[in-house]
Amino acid sequence: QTRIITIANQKGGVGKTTSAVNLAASMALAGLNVLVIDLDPQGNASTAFGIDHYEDASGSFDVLLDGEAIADMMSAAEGFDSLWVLPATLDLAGADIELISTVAEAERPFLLKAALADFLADHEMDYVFIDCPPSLGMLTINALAAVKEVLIPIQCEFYALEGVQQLLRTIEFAKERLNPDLEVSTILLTMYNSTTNLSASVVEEVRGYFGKKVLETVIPRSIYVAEAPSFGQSVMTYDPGSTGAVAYLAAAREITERKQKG
Amino acid sequence: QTRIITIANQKGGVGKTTSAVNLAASMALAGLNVLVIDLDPQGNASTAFGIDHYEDASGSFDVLLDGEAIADMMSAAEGFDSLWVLPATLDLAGADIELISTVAEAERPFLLKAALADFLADHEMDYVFIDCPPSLGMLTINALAAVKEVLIPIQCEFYALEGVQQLLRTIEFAKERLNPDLEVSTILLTMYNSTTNLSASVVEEVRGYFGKKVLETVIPRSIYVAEAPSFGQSVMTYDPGSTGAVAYLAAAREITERKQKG
Ligand SMILES: Nc1ncnc2c1ncn2[C@@H]1O[C@H](COP(=O)(O)OP(=O)(O)OP(=O)(O)O)[C@@H](O)[C@H]1O
Ligand SMILES: Nc1ncnc2c1ncn2[C@@H]1O[C@H](COP(=O)(O)OP(=O)(O)OP(=O)(O)O)[C@@H](O)[C@H]1O
Ligand SMILES: [Mg+2]
Ligand SMILES: [Mg+2]
Repeated sequence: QTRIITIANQKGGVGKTTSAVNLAASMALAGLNVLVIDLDPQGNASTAFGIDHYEDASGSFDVLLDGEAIADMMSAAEGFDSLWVLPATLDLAGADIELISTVAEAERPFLLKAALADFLADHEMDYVFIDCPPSLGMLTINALAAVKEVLIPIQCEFYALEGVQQLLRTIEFAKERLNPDLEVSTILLTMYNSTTNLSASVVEEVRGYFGKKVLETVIPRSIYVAEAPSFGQSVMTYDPGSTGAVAYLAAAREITERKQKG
Repeated sequence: QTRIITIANQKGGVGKTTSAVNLAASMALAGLNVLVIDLDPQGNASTAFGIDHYEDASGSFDVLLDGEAIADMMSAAEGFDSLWVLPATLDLAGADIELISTVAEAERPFLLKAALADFLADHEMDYVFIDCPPSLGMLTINALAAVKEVLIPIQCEFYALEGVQQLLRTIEFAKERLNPDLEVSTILLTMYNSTTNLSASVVEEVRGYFGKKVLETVIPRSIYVAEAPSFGQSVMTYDPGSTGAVAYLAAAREITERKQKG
């Protein structure tokens, strides 16, 4: 049974891409089959795995707007035996507008869901992670309509708390109108800075609000995490002993174990 | 002559809001008349100045979608003599879709420009800063159509470089189709971390590409900058001696001085 997880938060720079990349890398290094779908036109997740995503490259734009099959548009990530990436290209930025003029309103939110159903009918994947842009437009809506689980990364900083209500409302809307199975399954606290009370108070507030959904593992701020993508690597392979890598490995293990408990 | 500056970058978490807030605060503390326009539905800039922006509060949504006057929707920022904020409310998140169904396509990009022209006809402002969400939708397009100058904050991290090309193309599009006076006047490097080569290499690359447009002043990563909004303050008043506050003051001075040189 494939577990498909959308990583969403319209607040910018909270660690969506970094979490998608490093959780996927951790699972793949543990021998699981993993697909990363990059829905952010900036293509940061594609870059992190060293995958070309210039304007006309194959990717998620072709799947959503031209009905191409995921299997034909995805690339294998170098250095991994069982990790594939459906890259994002710049033309994805125009998806919201293009979808309005080319696809009937009722079908628009379900393009990714349909493509994923086709793909998983004959490809064995253990995990699929979907990286979203920092907005609540049609790309994020497609990601919410396609999954049972949402993982929300929350940066341990003040502004990051503000947007959570808005995100929860959007998820609620998607659950009511598009996808009754949708749940916020996981909250991952990121960029924890131990030198300030600010981080600790954010952690306390988030645990108070979300309870057990919040992973025990908190990802610390670590320079090696930020350096890794400039070498086309995940921190898991760039510096496996760093606090960031150790934390992402522990978070990945927690996520896989939670599944077993159901 | 009022100087109106849009602060834009679709990459999330690069310091758009932090720069809008602290540059505006610096200018206001120096006695200038300053207006901050918050176009981000998350309303982080509104929060930073301690301004209520619950769902039905007055703000930029009313100006763009109901034709209200800026002067009637703005609030004075507490603790300042000459700083006003046009707050963002959550309903702004629906602006893209609502504008498509209520305003003719040709007029949509110019709603803010028209409202600002009315406002400045009888309100003396030295600076107007417009904070944008991390996307290139109709809110950011309105901000680009309304100004002569764009300030692009670039975080001194790897992913931040990826999105710049896309942003420059959008600005070029806005200049050709909507606003021939539009220029990228200022590049501000943010969250510089002196403990890693990554920051230094980003600075080098950005100075190499943008030359003189890049401010001499680079904003360092400073925990006091991140803490200030949790007290409803700018770092300028929260901890004026911190490296972050000193840098934003220097950046504000550089911006005002550049104007004089024309
Ligand atoms: N634990 C960490 N320690 C240090 N730096 C981090 C950490 N996690 C992420 N970063 C850095 O912070 C920045 C923001 O992270 P990232 O790009 O993953 O966030 P995002 O939510 O995907 O952003 P966007 O909203 O633009 O998609 C990046 O430069 C990244 O390298
Ligand atoms: N110089 C700095 N030092 C330390 N932290 C900073 C600095 N500048 C910004 N921050 C923090 O980094 C986070 C991102 O900054 P900010 O919210 O201003 O970015 P943004 O570009 O406006 O984000 P968004 O894309 O969501 O609108 C915030 O938590 C902020 O407090
Ligand atoms: Mg991202
Ligand atoms: Mg912001």
